[in-house]
Amino acid sequence: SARLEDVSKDYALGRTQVSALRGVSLAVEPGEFVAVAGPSGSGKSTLLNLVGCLDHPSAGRVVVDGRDVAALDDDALSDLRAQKIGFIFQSFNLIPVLSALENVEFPLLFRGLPRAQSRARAERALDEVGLGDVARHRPDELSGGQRQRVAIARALVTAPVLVLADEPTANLDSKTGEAILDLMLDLNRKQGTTFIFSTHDPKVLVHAQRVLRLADGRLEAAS
Amino acid sequence: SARLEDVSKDYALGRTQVSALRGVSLAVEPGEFVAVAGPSGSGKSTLLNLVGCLDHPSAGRVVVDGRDVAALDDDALSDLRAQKIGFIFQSFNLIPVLSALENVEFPLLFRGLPRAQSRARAERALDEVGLGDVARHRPDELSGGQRQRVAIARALVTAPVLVLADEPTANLDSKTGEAILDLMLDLNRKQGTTFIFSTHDPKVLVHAQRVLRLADGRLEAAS
Ligand SMILES: Nc1ncnc2c1ncn2[C@@H]1O[C@H](COP(=O)(O)OP(=O)(O)OP(=O)(O)O)[C@@H](O)[C@H]1O
Ligand SMILES: Nc1ncnc2c1ncn2[C@@H]1O[C@H](COP(=O)(O)OP(=O)(O)OP(=O)(O)O)[C@@H](O)[C@H]1O
Ligand SMILES: [Mg+2]
Ligand SMILES: [Mg+2]
Repeated sequence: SARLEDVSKDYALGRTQVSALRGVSLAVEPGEFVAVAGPSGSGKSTLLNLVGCLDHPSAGRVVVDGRDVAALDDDALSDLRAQKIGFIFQSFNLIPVLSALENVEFPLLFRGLPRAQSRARAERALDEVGLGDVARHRPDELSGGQRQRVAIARALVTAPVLVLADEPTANLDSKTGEAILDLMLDLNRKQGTTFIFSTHDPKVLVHAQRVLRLADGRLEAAS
Repeated sequence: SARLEDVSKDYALGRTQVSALRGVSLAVEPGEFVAVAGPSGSGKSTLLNLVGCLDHPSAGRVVVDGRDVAALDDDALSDLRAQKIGFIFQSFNLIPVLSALENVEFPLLFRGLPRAQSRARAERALDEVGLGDVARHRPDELSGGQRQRVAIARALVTAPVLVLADEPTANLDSKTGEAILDLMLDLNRKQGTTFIFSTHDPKVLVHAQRVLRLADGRLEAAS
């Protein structure tokens, strides 16, 4: 589960300050399928980064699985992310020198899973997102939507309890996007995986149990 | 205008070959507003890269403004791109150390326009895509949709005769995406700017005069 309590995030920019999130409070229960919608620049990626412990709030508390993440040191944070959280980045963040397969294997090897098993699981994860044929390609040898799907496979391969998906279907045609969505709905129903999406895609929004709307760094009252 | 005559594109991958485009023929007249649609991995970006002279075909001819681009040397190609073509990349390709404003100014300075005029035109271009407030931010200080709009402003600021737009609304919410589309339709109607889009976005497709469909590297017969 994940909770934000009156969270604000400011970025320093030269001598000015950008207020990206302002007094945001929300609670996501285990097993939920929640979407965060809002205009470009409204703070969606910032919100996901805070829930995923990739960044610290400027004010307020971030509580993941009952623990205030401000109380955790860097090693504990790194563990929490590796063990529990799967993050699908808006700009993918793939490792350029590794193949798609090696990119997806990486988090499993990082957790100490033996090579043979990591490879088998990574191959299966790539098949599930339709990339079985291009497993040996490096990111610069893949299309935009293929890179997006490698990022998705990598986030899901560790079977995390919480998946933070930053616009996971932005670069996908509707048929491929639907298939990815079905995969995620399936994980949510069968494994109880919690999903928090940031998305503009109406197809994702219709499947969300709850849609939180951000505008200018603030959450609008639930409708 | 732009023409592809029986164009194929293969990529070498280790000892195998990936056939990204196969025998594609198409002609786009000046002033057209054409969309290329198709599943992820079907060859859209590859097609746009060939029309934009960023890459060479493996077979067939690419003819831009009546000239076979295979006959042009690197300088002539670079000139053609700088003078006539605006390219909006699927992954933006912004210069990380420059601000949004400097990124948009760059093609104008490259053409020899004096600093004061380049700056004024770049500021106006950023205003037109709603980024007036964030002109001083660098790409890593911008949201995904803001980066996409910097890439759009940069492509349009030189008033090119041909704009190649690779999924220009993928990272934009529907309202921002509509505004960008209106901007482009306006340029098309008033300046006669030719647009070739690759897109999955139904909102872009409905505005296209013609939709070319790619599947597995081949163009389907026009409907
Ligand atoms: N490192 C940074 N420094 C300064 N400002 C930043 C930084 N990162 C983000 N911002 C600003 O914070 C605001 C929120 O950004 P964020 O990436 O969360 O938006 P978003 O809702 O994800 O947008 P999009 O839909 O375009 O991806 C934006 O106005 C952006 O310019
Ligand atoms: N440098 C490369 N080396 C090998 N294969 C490549 C390379 N670049 C692209 N490909 C392959 O060529 C095919 C077409 O890629 P392209 O980027 O044109 O697709 P696309 O239609 O733009 O897809 P998307 O909608 O996902 O952006 C894909 O199968 C891709 O894996
Ligand atoms: Mg974002
Ligand atoms: Mg593409």
